[in-house]
Amino acid sequence: MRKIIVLNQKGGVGKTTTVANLGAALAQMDRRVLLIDADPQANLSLHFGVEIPRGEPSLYTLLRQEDAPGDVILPTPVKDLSLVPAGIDLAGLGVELAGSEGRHLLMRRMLGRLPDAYDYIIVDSPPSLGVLTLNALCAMEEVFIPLQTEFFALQGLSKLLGTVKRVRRVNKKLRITGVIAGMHDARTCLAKEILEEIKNHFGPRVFKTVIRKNVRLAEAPGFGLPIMQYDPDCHGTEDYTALAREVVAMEAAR
Amino acid sequence: MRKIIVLNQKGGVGKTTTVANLGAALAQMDRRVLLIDADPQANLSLHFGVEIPRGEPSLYTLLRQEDAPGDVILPTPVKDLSLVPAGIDLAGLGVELAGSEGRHLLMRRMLGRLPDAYDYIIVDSPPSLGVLTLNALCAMEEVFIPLQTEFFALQGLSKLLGTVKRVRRVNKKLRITGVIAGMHDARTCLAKEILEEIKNHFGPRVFKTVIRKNVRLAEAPGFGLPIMQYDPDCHGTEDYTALAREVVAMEAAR
Ligand SMILES: Nc1ncnc2c1ncn2[C@@H]1O[C@H](COP(=O)(O)OP(=O)(O)OP(=O)(O)O)[C@@H](O)[C@H]1O
Ligand SMILES: Nc1ncnc2c1ncn2[C@@H]1O[C@H](COP(=O)(O)OP(=O)(O)OP(=O)(O)O)[C@@H](O)[C@H]1O
Ligand SMILES: [Mg+2]
Ligand SMILES: [Mg+2]
Repeated sequence: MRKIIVLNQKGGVGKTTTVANLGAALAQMDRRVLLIDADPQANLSLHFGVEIPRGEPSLYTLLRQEDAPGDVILPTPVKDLSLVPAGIDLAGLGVELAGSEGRHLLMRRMLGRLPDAYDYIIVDSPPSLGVLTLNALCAMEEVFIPLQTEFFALQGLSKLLGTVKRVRRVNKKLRITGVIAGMHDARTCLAKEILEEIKNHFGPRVFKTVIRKNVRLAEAPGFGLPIMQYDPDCHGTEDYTALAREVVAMEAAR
Repeated sequence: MRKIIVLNQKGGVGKTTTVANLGAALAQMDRRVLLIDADPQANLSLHFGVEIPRGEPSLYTLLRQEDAPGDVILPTPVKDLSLVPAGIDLAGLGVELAGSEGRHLLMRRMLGRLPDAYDYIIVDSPPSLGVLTLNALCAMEEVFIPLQTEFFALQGLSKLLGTVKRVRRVNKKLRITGVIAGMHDARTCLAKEILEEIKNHFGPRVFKTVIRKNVRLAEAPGFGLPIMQYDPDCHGTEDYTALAREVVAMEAAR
């Protein structure tokens, strides 16, 4: 089972869009995929048309062992793609946990209670390196870093890499698998320049697939669908399908 | 003196771009403007080419009273526009303050120590509603909410409005001045639909100026300049200048 967190504390770089669509593309390649929405803003849940009221089964109640996995895990419009939705009460978890022992191990313990029914677990994280993100980093084994090909892209990276390094002290398996260049508008010089910079910076750890800017990707969440169901012939479907192929091709090497 | 926080916990909606360029446009209209970078990612500081090493004078040392305002406040390439840069140690403030009395009043007290030399103070906030944002909300009097004309735009708003309401218990002057529709691509139906929804939702509290998508706005930070100095003839300059005129026109009514 591969455990992947899609992470970048810079806001609006395509984390949620990547988790939703990469997850769906992997499920279409006969992988059994579980998506976990660890962002209190619950954009991933909304991407599949799900909004959980306070107190209802969600990642929050699952972490606190108030519900069993079977009560929380939801199906999606894609076969073999399931979702653990965020709950609004997730936002308070950071404060509730502050100072308690083992607060960063909640998600790792929760994964231990899940049925062994998945090939991939992919976590969507908030735009921060706080308690929820640390919890997810302690539970995952791979980090995918989406980068927008815009000026601020490289600025926060040293902090992100530093955080991953620190977490590896308690989670030895954690590795940065790669960087996904995204929201790329090949018509602008800025995007081309930044893409070059990203490749110089990360070398082989940049996925070959670049996710192009495509308004269909921004429209799909309004219909609660991943891109390949919303518009099977657009660039967004092509790019995320190609990315999923790259991810699957790495399975042999692991 | 007007004290404005530009806030939206959704990431990548144009908060930093708005603070940098609205601030510069107001300074060009003979207002004396102080920008405060309250985001540990320090994108606003970088927008003006500033990166502060750990321990050097910054918002962090100013809040902790380790430095005087005169040691921290920096000039920018624009006359009458000054900057309080973020420091990397700002990220740790949330944890350092957790549980201490009056932790939300640090910025309000800091503002009291500033010289009375500004017409506008504008704060750039991180994509979260955590301690730094609460600190800034307790010190400000107006909230400007940038909204991207995309699907996830309206989702987090009820939480944002709820947070502002809660803060008003300790800061009676705090008001939501308005919503700025931004990163708008008028060619797409999605953007037009969402813009309509924003106007239906907020009525008169939507600024008439819509900030159009314009790659020049994304290029300007690479040169450490606000848009009107980087490219005086582009849409970005037109839009932020028009927004500044609207903001100034409200002065009489206050
Ligand atoms: N390749 C793309 N082309 C066009 N629009 C995109 C693309 N990827 C994402 N978007 C849109 O850009 C916005 C930001 O993307 P998204 O919400 O996935 O980013 P995020 O990193 O999850 O943001 P946050 O930091 O707030 O969690 C959304 O409105 C999304 O629909
Ligand atoms: N009107 C616009 N047209 C084109 N690009 C824009 C526009 N406004 C902002 N951008 C670009 O979009 C990206 C996101 O903008 P910005 O960083 O200002 O958002 P933010 O809300 O401050 O993000 P964060 O939540 O990470 O603080 C940046 O790369 C910026 O240069
Ligand atoms: Mg997201
Ligand atoms: Mg910002």
